[in-house]
Amino acid sequence: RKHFAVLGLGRFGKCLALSLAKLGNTVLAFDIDEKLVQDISDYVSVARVVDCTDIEALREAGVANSDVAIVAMGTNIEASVLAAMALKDLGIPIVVAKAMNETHGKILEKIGVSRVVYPEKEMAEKLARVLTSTNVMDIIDLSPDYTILEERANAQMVGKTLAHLFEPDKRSGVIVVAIKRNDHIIVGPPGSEKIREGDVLVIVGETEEVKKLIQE
Amino acid sequence: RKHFAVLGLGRFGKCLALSLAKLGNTVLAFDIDEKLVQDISDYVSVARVVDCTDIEALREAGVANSDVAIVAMGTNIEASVLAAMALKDLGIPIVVAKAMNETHGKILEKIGVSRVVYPEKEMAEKLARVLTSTNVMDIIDLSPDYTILEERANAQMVGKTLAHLFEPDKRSGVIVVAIKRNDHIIVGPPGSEKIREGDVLVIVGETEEVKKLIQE
Ligand SMILES: Nc1ncnc2c1ncn2[C@@H]1O[C@H](COP(=O)(O)OP(=O)(O)OP(=O)(O)O)[C@@H](O)[C@H]1O
Ligand SMILES: Nc1ncnc2c1ncn2[C@@H]1O[C@H](COP(=O)(O)OP(=O)(O)OP(=O)(O)O)[C@@H](O)[C@H]1O
Repeated sequence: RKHFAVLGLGRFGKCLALSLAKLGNTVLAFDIDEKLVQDISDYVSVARVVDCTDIEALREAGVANSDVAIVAMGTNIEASVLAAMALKDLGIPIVVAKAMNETHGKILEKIGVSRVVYPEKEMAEKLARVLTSTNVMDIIDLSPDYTILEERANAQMVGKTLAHLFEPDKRSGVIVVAIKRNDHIIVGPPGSEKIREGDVLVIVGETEEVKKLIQE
Repeated sequence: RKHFAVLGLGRFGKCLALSLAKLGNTVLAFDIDEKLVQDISDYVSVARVVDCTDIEALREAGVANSDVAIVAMGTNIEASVLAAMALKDLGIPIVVAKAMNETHGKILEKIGVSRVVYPEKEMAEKLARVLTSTNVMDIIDLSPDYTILEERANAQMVGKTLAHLFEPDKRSGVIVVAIKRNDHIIVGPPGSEKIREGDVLVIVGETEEVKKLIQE
């Protein structure tokens, strides 16, 4: 497994440190707040009170031999940017950081952060799409190119086969990868599978094609 | 389209209100902070300064005829719970709310919130899995039953066909739904497709099967 350092133990940082530790990684967790450090100390390898904008304090705390470091300070942009800069100066190969907004994200990328995440924004955008479509249970953007959606089968679909509805030979760039039926999942259903009432179809496709499908 | 009310315009609430408006919905946006209300007023149907824990103020602001209302106040648990209660009393059919932690989430469910979201937690768990596996680019939990992952093809896979590697007839509950090749996406690749260097496979499968695959 790998060595991770998590700087900032707010909601995001704390969950991340705990999840990484649960997956068997070595995790160093830091925050300026004593109580937050104490709460997590039983679950990670090292938990210490450190001002993460101070490069000497980070070096002393053993951050330098981490494979990946994550800056999880969203609201305090100054602390986030100073901490990310310190990590790059310490030679950490991969630095990931949470950003408050696009401008904050751009600054982090300029100083060499390899991946910027926007937890609130990504969740908000996904939820907005799910709430807007009546049939769609969940839409996941896998990349700008293709999307996966879960759609409850409507009345016209019931009794028809997948081959009839999704005509794979027309290569429309959309395929049904699974059917959720009651508590059971059929992964890779054959074209001859007949749709039943209550089925939820899991569909992967090129984003434009999937958008057309939802509008029908 | 539908009528939405968004209560609380922090990072999550603001992004949600903007995304819902962009999808063509009618959006009412409320916050106790005047500046936040002003910032969003050009992009939504109605933006007002309202104390969202006050049911009379909400009624006056026209919340009652919304199809869906979202409580986007995470850190202030008291305000979140009082606002959610007020929405249920106003008879809003679907109430969604952001929660700070599991306990907060349980209280919201008890008072009748239909969907509780944890933006920081869900993002942290996903990121932890991606950072832990070297080949895996992204893992998305579609449900407790099945998962979708993007995996960079390794040296042993190059030159082999999908049918050879994923033997669909063995029905292992795992299928390759797409291949990302350079900037191109092949959705629903045939079994005869040969894997090339640099390919990224998008695989859907039963969660246990996918976990086994990652460990190989
Ligand atoms: N200089 C610093 N050194 C170490 N920790 C810090 C420093 N500045 C802030 N923190 C800590 O970082 C954590 C997260 O900070 P902040 O509140 O900016 O992020 P957030 O994005 O609002 O968090 P959340 O994940 O809860 O949404 C807090 O626990 C705070 O104590
Ligand atoms: N009683 C209230 N009525 C209306 N708005 C309120 C009330 N209490 C708090 N708010 C607003 O709700 C917004 C979000 O609140 P809070 O800071 O609790 O959430 P958060 O989860 O930290 O936000 P974020 O989405 O930024 O992570 C703030 O803009 C705040 O002004």
